[in-house]
Amino acid sequence: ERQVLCVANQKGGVGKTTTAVNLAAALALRGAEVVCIDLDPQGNASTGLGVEHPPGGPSVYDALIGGCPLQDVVVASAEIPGLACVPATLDLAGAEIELVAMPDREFRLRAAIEGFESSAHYVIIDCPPSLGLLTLNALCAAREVLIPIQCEYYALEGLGQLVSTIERVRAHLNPALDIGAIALTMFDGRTRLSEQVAQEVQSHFGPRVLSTAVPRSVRLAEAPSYGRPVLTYDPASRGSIAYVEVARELAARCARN
Amino acid sequence: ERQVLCVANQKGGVGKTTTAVNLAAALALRGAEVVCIDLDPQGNASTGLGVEHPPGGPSVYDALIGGCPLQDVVVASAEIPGLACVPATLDLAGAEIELVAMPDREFRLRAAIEGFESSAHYVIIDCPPSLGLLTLNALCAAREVLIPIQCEYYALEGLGQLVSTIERVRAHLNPALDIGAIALTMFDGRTRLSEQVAQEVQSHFGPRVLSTAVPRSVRLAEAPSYGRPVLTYDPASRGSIAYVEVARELAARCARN
Ligand SMILES: Nc1ncnc2c1ncn2[C@@H]1O[C@H](COP(=O)(O)OP(=O)(O)OP(=O)(O)O)[C@@H](O)[C@H]1O
Ligand SMILES: Nc1ncnc2c1ncn2[C@@H]1O[C@H](COP(=O)(O)OP(=O)(O)OP(=O)(O)O)[C@@H](O)[C@H]1O
Ligand SMILES: [Mg+2]
Ligand SMILES: [Mg+2]
Repeated sequence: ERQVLCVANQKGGVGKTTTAVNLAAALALRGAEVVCIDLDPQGNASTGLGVEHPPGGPSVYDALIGGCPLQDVVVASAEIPGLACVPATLDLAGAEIELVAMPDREFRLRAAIEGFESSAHYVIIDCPPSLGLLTLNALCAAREVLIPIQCEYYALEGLGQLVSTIERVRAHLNPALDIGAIALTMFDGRTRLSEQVAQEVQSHFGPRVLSTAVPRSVRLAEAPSYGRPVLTYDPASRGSIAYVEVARELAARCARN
Repeated sequence: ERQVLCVANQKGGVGKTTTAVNLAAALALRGAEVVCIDLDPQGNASTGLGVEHPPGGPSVYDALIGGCPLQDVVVASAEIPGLACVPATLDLAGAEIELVAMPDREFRLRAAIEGFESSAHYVIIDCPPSLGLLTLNALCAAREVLIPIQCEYYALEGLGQLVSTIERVRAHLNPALDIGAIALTMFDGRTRLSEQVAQEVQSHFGPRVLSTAVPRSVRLAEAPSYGRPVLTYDPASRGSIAYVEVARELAARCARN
């Protein structure tokens, strides 16, 4: 059965895109078929996977607003077999206003994924840093939410709002939705701050927190400038090894559910 | 004359809040009277300035939606004389939907600041990571935009969209608006990536880029957990010294304009 996972957190810069891109790559390298859907108008996930996304070009906007089938806009990775991406373009910036007027405004992405002719095992959706209609579409289309949490203080503040939004979506729009896992990101073992935040998150979310924390590693920040996931850019780096572990743990959890 | 500055960039986690909080503190410590307005429902700037902001409590939401005067919701800093904050609460999360229905939806904040009975020399607005109606309100209320740019690759991607949004606002909604300055943040001199991004930004924006780049410094990330700007939490840290410099440079630019 196809697993639809959405990577969400309205706090900015916590590693949503880095997690979506590298998790998708790691699952594909383990032999799964994976499609990453970029739902952020900035198109960072498209860039991170090396997929061109000029404004006006084919993108998730055509599926979300224009009703065009996802198989017509998906682009295979040039590097990793089994990996593909539905890119985002700047056209998506206006989508939230256009969606407001549609009767099925929260379910457009879900309908597109249900009609998606693809043998993908995983669909991973990268969300923008907000809880607007784009993220709501992802929460309505997914069975699980993966929440990246940066190991810094400000990142703790928005968690209550995120959890209550997920609960509201489960109660009124998508009863299958659940918090699948929490990934600690940018963990810096040299600082007390990272340790404190990690402990706080673990005491709150318990077993949902993945046992692998992704360390802060500059190779992760460099890889996008080459349009490659860190898994192919520098497979021996700590960042890459961490995402291989995260993928292994997540695949095991999905198999159990 | 009162300078209204908005700190904006739709890319998440680039240091908007850290810049708004520490710039406000640094300007106040130089003797100016400063009010920081938190326009992000997560309330990070309120936390960073040590101001309580429980849901339902007095906040910028009351001024933006309820039309209540800003002087009724502003809170003086307990630590730094001359510094005050208009806090944000979770109530702000629903504001964008409520604003859509109002005829003067882009100008609510501008009207509130124009009616603000205060002797403040500077009003600094911290924006959420999006280009929705909250950020549009800030762009319509401000004379200058301060754009923090993290020295990493993904942060370059959204700049075109941000600049064209500012130009559209200047053309149709606020002719006085201009890009006041660009602040490079989280600069890590040990990595090639930081250097490359900094050069790219300088070649694009030229003299608008402040000569002080804010270094990556864990003290900046620790300070919010004590509810204090880094300027009082650890005045000798590199992060604090950098924001003192940023404030000096910005004050000189404001004086010249
Ligand atoms: N573990 C890490 N170590 C070092 N840098 C990282 C790590 N994870 C992400 N980064 C870098 O930090 C920045 C923020 O990460 P990213 O863009 O993935 O976050 P995001 O949550 O998707 O941001 P946004 O809220 O804008 O969508 C990027 O420049 C990225 O390259
Ligand atoms: N120069 C710096 N050195 C180290 N850490 C920093 C620096 N500037 C900001 N930070 C930390 O990086 C994280 C992101 O910064 P901040 O929250 O200020 O960005 P933002 O643009 O306001 O994010 P958002 O898009 O969510 O509003 C925070 O945890 C902050 O403490
Ligand atoms: Mg992202
Ligand atoms: Mg912020």
